[in-house]
Order: sequence, then structure tokens, then C-alpha cells
Amino acid sequence: NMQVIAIANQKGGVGKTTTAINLGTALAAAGERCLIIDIDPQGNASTSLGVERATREVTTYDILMNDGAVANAIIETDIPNLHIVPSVTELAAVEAEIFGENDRHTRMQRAMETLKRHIADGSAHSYRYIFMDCPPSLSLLTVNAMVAADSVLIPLQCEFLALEGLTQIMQTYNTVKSNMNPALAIQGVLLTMYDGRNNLSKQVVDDVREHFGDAVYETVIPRNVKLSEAPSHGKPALIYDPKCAGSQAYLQLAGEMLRRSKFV
Amino acid sequence: NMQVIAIANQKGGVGKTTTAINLGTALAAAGERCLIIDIDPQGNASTSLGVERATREVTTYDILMNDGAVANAIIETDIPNLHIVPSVTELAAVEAEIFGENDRHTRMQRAMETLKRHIADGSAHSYRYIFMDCPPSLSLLTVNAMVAADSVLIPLQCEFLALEGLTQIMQTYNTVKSNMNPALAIQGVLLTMYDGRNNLSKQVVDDVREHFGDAVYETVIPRNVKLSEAPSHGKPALIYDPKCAGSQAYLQLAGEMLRRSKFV
Ligand SMILES: Nc1ncnc2c1ncn2[C@@H]1O[C@H](COP(=O)(O)OP(=O)(O)OP(=O)(O)O)[C@@H](O)[C@H]1O
Ligand SMILES: Nc1ncnc2c1ncn2[C@@H]1O[C@H](COP(=O)(O)OP(=O)(O)OP(=O)(O)O)[C@@H](O)[C@H]1O
Ligand SMILES: [Mg+2]
Ligand SMILES: [Mg+2]
Repeated sequence: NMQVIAIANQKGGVGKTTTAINLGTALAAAGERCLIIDIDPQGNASTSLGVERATREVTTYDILMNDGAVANAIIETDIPNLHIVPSVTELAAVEAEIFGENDRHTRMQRAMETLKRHIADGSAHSYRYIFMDCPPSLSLLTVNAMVAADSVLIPLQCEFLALEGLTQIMQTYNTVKSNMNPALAIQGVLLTMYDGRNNLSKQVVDDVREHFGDAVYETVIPRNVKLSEAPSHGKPALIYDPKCAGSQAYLQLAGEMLRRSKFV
Repeated sequence: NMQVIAIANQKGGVGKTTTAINLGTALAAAGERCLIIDIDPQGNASTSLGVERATREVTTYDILMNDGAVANAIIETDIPNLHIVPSVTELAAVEAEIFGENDRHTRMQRAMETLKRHIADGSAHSYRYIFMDCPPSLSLLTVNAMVAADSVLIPLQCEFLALEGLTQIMQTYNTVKSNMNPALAIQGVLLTMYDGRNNLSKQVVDDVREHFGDAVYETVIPRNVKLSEAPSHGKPALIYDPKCAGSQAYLQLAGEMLRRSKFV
């Protein structure tokens, strides 16, 4: 019953990493075993969970480049039930290195299949959710995540320019679904950095709910400075400041996700 | 005396597009002829200046793919002295299409040389500043901009995760400078979305000034909702709301840029 979810949006700074970390932590706190795979060369998810750069030995780079097993790259975090596969900046070179290969789109998919075999034979842990934190682009790394995933979670900042980008991510989703991964579904569209004092935020929320209906989570993540402070302490906001509005919103989102199945 | 400036940072959502639009407009208001080249497939700079997607015929795609002349892609905006070369989502395909070509890094550089020839023979306008709005990645599009540029302007959001990315953009800068464009310099590091009420912002500013000294502009762009509202009206903030804190900051930045030469 493992769900693999790609957290993707080519628009930068919309809350992909913040969602991977805090939703993962909230679900882990609810007792679900979660794994975050950092597939962004920036490595922000790894940093946000306190994984020092110097200690990142087996990473997503090895999985995509050297057919490394996910099970060998998994490390525990300070949070029970939450593990991570870290990334390094060298991951940015993967795009050029595997560009000419026939399997350039399916390397992460193959790695997920191997992980499922390792789970079945008892040599690896099982997980309820696997989240892939994607870079702000629609290139090979993000496509690899979408081909390997069961569904895509699209964080959307409540800003005009982010709204414009929704068409592009939906185009990539449809291309991957029709050509490479027919089972791919939309897990949901998550509205982030909502600021109730500003009309623009409200307009974006209305627009998105009108266009995407039930695919949009009821939970809206407010703009909350604690969410941006937490990574500097190497902790999720849920550990850094569990009572803040940001943490509460991600706990609510976890509850909503557990209640609803994949949106098809 | 034309200066070509790449506005780049692989961290997403740090204010690259907002800086290209509003700094360009402020310099144009000061009487300097400016051109913005949108080299981001998202096309946010084009949208922010009111260029409807349906009207984008000759674009950055043609320059990079079909050796098209910049002079043929230039269109006027509603702002005197400010022109733009728009982009379209197809630009994302360029990376794959030119990947194997020997000149994959130097296509924009060649296009700039052709533009300079066209300016010299009177068939194209001259410009004081050309700004290239880069996508949130360090791939071929951003490298093309950095190889073609005289200098790089690095917008840096006053947030912890953005600070982490500074090392990566500096590595790419050094690689391009030592291998492809020895004349490349740092135009400056611009601190953006500063929120005086929050300690994190102050810490980031102190850290960056300590590390980068004079390369950091004195002007700091405050977080200001008018800057994010303006693109939905297809106008720069300087036209949408000239008195707001965001517009004033970009006017101050333009003044600072005119006073200081390229930081070497
Ligand atoms: N709800 C929120 N309120 C306030 N700040 C937030 C919120 N969500 C994220 N942030 C901050 O905004 C910045 C961008 O968020 P984040 O890095 O998670 O986005 P991203 O989509 O992963 O970015 P990238 O495109 O670079 O991968 C970060 O500094 C983060 O700490
Ligand atoms: N100083 C500011 N205050 C408030 N909002 C801002 C400010 N600067 C930019 N914004 C808004 O923040 C969002 C991100 O800014 P922008 O799109 O310019 O960043 P970017 O670096 O170009 O993003 P990308 O990495 O996706 O290209 C936009 O919605 C923009 O309107
Ligand atoms: Mg991220
Ligand atoms: Mg941009």
C-alpha cells in the first residue's frame, strides 16, 4: 500500500521542499513510515533535516548514475518514522550524463521497483509514503520522479506568476501520463504562502478552486515565518515550533491526505 | 558602452524576474535604453510586461535554435526606452535539442556579437543595458546567458535556504569565467524580500555582507505586496504603483548601478 508521490512545480520558491519536509514529518508523527527522496541538486530537503553536506555519501546521484539501490542510500533522521535519501550538487550533472541513454526517463522507476523487491524479501524497510522533492524545472530529474511516482502533488504559491506556471506543469503531467506512466494521477494541488490580508492571495485561491475543483486540498498553508526559520536549525517546523500556524496547517494537510485516497 | 547582465540564481523564487522588470524600468525612466531578454521558458518577464502569449512570434527560442537575429525578436513595451525579447515554453526543449552541438554554450554569445554588428551598421537600436532573465537552474540556458554576459547580477532572497544556494551559483560563475568567458564579472548581489520584522532576514543580510563585501548592493529590496500584484496587470510596479516601497527600492538600485561600475 506504498504511495510514491512526486512534489513538483517548475516555478521556483513555491514551497516544494517545505511541503516535503513538513508533510513528511506530520505523517510520521501520525505513525506512518515516510521516506523523502531529495532529487533536487540544491539539496534543500537534506539540509532542512539536518543532514550535513559532508556526511552525504550514498545519494540520489548514485541511484540515478550507478544503479545504486535506494535501500543503501536511506538514512535515518532525528524524527521517528521519517527517513531520507539525501542529494548533492553533483546531481545536476546527471542530466547531461544520462542524456543519451535509452533509460534516461526510467532510472528512478527501476530503482523503485528494486526497492519494492527489497521490501518484499525483507532486506529493506517498508514505507507508507515516499515523497520526491523535485528541482524547479521540468527536465530529466523531475521527469524521472514523475515516471516513478503514483501521483504528483503540486504546491502552488498564492501569487500571480505561480498561477501562470500551472499550465506548464499540467502539460508535463499529461505528457508523462500518456507516454511513460499511464497510472500517474494528481495527488492534489496545495495552495501555499497564503496571506489573508492581500487580495491577490484570495483571487488565486478562487481561480485555482474554480479550475481544479476537488483536486485542490481544502487545507491552505498560510505564509508563516516559522516555516522559513526552521531549516536554519536543521529541523522541520513541526519540531522547531509545533504550535505555529505553519505547523498546524501541515498537520491538517496530513489528516486530509490520510482521509482522501489518490485523486484520479 | 553596452553592458550585458545575466540575472541568475538556481534557487527558485528569489526575485530574478521582478528585478529584471523593475530595474529595467527604473533605468529606462532615467533615460537609459534597456533590453530584457527572457531566457526562462516560464516566460514570466514577458508576461510581466504585458506581452500576450499569443503574440510571441519571434522569441529567444529562435535565437538559440535557428540562429535568429536578436534584432528581429525585439518588441517594444508600453514603457519608453524599454524593449523585450519574449520567451515561450518551447524554450525548455532547447536544452535537449542543442545538447550534442559543439556550440551549445556559445549560441547566445554569438547572437550578442551579431547584435553589436547590427548596432554598428545602424540596422538595430543600441542599448545601455541588456538584462537576461534566467530560469531557476544552472543548465544550458543559464550558461548561455553567462557566457554571453559581461557580468552576473545575483538576486538573493533573505531566507536561509536561499543563502545555501549561493555557493552553487558562485561555482558555476567561476567555471564559466575560467573556461568560457574570462571577462565575466560579478555585477552585484542584490538582497531581496527583506522583512525587517524578522530576525532571519537581518542575519542573512549580515552574513552576505560579511562574505561578499562590496559586491553586495547597498540597496536592499523590501518584501512588498505591490511587487507581486503588478505582474497580474502586465505592468512593472513602477507603473502600477510608483510610490510603493518596492518601486522606490528599485529606483534607488538603478541610481546605485549607474554610479558604480562593474564590480571586478
Ligand atoms: N508557508 C510559508 N510561509 C513562509 N515562508 C515559506 C513558506 N513555505 C516556504 N517558505 C520559505 O520560502 C522559501 C521557498 O520555499 P521552498 O524552498 O520550500 O520552495 P521550493 O519550491 O522548494 O523552492 P525551489 O524551487 O528553489 O526548490 C524558503 O525560504 C522557505 O523557507
Ligand atoms: N520584494 C518582493 N516582495 C514581495 N513579493 C515579491 C518580491 N519580489 C518578488 N516577489 C514575488 O515573489 C514571487 C517570486 O519572484 P520572481 O518570480 O521574481 O522570482 P524568480 O527568481 O524570477 O522565480 P523563478 O525562480 O521561478 O524564475 C513572485 O510571485 C513575485 O511577484
Ligand atoms: Mg526546493
Ligand atoms: Mg523568474
